[in-house]
Amino acid sequence: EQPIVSGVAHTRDEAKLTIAGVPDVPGVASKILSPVGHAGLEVDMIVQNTGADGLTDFTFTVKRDDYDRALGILDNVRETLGAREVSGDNRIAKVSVVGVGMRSHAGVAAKMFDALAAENINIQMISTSEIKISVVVAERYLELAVRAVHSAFELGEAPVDKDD
Amino acid sequence: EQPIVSGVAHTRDEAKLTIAGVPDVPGVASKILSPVGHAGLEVDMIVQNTGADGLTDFTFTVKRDDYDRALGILDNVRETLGAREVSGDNRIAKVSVVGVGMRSHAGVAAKMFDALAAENINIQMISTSEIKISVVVAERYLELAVRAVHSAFELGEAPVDKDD
Ligand SMILES: C[C@@H](O)[C@H](N)C(=O)O
Ligand SMILES: C[C@@H](O)[C@H](N)C(=O)O
Repeated sequence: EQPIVSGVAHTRDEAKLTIAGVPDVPGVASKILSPVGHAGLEVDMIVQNTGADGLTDFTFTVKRDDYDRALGILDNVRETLGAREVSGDNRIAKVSVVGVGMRSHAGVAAKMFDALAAENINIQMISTSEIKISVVVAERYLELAVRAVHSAFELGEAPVDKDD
Repeated sequence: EQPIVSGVAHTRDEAKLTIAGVPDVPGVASKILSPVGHAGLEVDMIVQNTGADGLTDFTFTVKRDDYDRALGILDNVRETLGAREVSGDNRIAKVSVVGVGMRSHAGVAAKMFDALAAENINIQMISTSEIKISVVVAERYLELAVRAVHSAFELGEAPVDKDD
């Protein structure tokens, strides 16, 4: 099944927040996100990778305007969980490649990652679904990243400007 | 916009592979996935979280049958990149909550995570898209996880059996 990339989407005005060194035991993910949900903050990406030594890091993205409130909530959670630290970056953007037949992500992803590497753009986070590969980059590289990925997949010049 | 969860999907027979302690610099993600793509291995999830001290961990999932080949490829990559270690688990499963209006993931995610915590099921990885929240759990907890999430969202008894 040849993956068909149909477009490139992007989201600007986002911020990421990471709570690092949380216990990797049942219940912790809910303890982190429940207060964020109760505060009515809109969350976009949620990323957690496999942990080591019983700990892991947990990251989510919010709208830039909600960054300070989210940071405050996480500081409280950090104390409750005894996590190592809370950090964040309020100048990030998300770039996504969208397409059908993406189940064989590896080839499509490698091509996307190559295009970003050629422009010396560092990939800060990666998250995928069956039809989409999303990366987080520094916001200052957003236009460069969208153009580089567009041309890698020969999608023509017009970067998709809708928020996904 | 009230998030509407329409279903629970799951994928069994998967394996996860992690290459830990890779340099967090442009080009590394492509160096990891290109050989996997060239080998024709089907990759499902790709997850990378924000790094620390110039390093990060990179995880992807493959079909269980491809686990050994993927491990072999990663061992070569580890040497080239000077990564800390390669590890894996060939007994994992993915459980996903699917729905529209998921942009406010926090509430839906917290409910999903709560349902898993109540069954003492540990969440090993998390990845989201606009319409989906996916978690990786130990395969032995798959049925328990699908049932717990189904009832948390009052979706009735019949777990979705299609692979997503
Ligand atoms: C870190 C967090 O995801 C934890 N493993 C949990 O299940 O809640
Ligand atoms: C780790 C890897 O994602 C690296 N940051 C890259 O851009 O390729």
